[in-house]
Amino acid sequence: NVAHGLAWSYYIGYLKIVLPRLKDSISVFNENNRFLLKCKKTWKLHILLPLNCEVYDSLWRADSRIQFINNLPELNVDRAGIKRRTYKNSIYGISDEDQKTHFCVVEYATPLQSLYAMSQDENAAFSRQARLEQAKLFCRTLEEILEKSKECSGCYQLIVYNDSEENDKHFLSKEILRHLKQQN
Amino acid sequence: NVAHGLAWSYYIGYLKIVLPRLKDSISVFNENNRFLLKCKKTWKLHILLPLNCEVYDSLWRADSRIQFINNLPELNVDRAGIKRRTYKNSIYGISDEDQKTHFCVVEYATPLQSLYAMSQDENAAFSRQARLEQAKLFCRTLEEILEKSKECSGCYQLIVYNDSEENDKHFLSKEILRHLKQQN
Ligand SMILES: Nc1nc(=O)c2ncn([C@@H]3O[C@@H]4COP(=O)(O)O[C@H]5[C@@H](O)[C@H](n6cnc7c(N)ncnc76)O[C@@H]5COP(=O)(O)O[C@@H]3[C@@H]4O)c2[nH]1
Repeated sequence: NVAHGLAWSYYIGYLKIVLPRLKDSISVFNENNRFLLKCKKTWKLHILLPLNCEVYDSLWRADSRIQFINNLPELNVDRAGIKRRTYKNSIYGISDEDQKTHFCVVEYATPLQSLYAMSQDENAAFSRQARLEQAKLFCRTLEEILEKSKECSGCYQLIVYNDSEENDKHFLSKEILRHLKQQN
Repeated sequence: NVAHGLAWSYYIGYLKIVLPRLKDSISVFNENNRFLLKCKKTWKLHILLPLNCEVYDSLWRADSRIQFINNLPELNVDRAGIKRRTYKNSIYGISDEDQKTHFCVVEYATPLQSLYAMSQDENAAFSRQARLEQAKLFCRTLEEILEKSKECSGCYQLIVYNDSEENDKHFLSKEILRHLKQQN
């Protein structure tokens, strides 16, 4: 089961490394940036999980109301022979209907991009049907893993959505803001 | 099949990005470092694939004859919402029995570290038996994917080995040097 392995790898090789240090990282950023991220309840990694696996490399291209602000201080770790492999997360400003900006740390779950690419490559033998099933399995498995993880408790917010039906070009910003409001 | 997805994700999310630029990267490094990597036939990414999934974060700890020299110029790419995500590879000096040093770009295949961690986590329900099968499947799948990849042709060398039986603490350096000699 492709998604099962991808969810575990995403947890073990990434979230388990970055999440425990995230709040400190945001705290340092805030001190140097006039306390941009005001509400501590939103000091989490907001992970975008589009079930259709359409992952944009730039969030602004997905929705023009999502603007890149800055990267958090980077984390450098020796890993599997790579000296000082770099991990970084990006802060975005998200505008609402009243043009007020809300700040948060947000990104797509990278493995969904792999699922998408697999369904495009003829050698992977992976249909669009299978891709949707695997995307759902990825989200479910990731949720279960994170719920059991003490190290990552309170450090993340999963944002699962299916925007294949959406004609609203500001669907994504509204979806993220909806989740941010729920945390306040 | 866990390994199938990890091999595809490793190719799509990493090798397809770094391998096509590797020779240029080594060329730039060489010009600034007195042409340390002399033999162009070894201008490849040497990927270590230990079937027992024992991946060290520092190669020197695996074998003291493997010394870190420097990192290649880094590659920064916007990916899945992360601005300027960093990719880097490390150059090592490997000493032979006559204490002569040979230079190359080498690292472990990180997904094997995920397989190892999965076999250690009780929630993953992944036995040591399954881990060995998946490690072999990972290597086979990766080999097949890379053989069909035009972009990556001539840019990599897979070094598959099983050193569970080895009592030679310089097994790894000898194994890498054996592969380097074959390319000359
Ligand atoms: N957003 C994000 N930022 C990161 O820095 C990062 N690093 C890993 N991941 C995701 O976590 C999971 C586990 O990573 P692992 O390192 O075991 O496998 C990685 C690793 O073997 C290799 N790879 C990717 N980036 C690098 C890198 N910079 N250096 C070495 N290897 C890398 O290719 C695999 C797939 O990478 P991604 O497809 O980007 O997604 C990974 C994966 O889903 C990241 N996700």
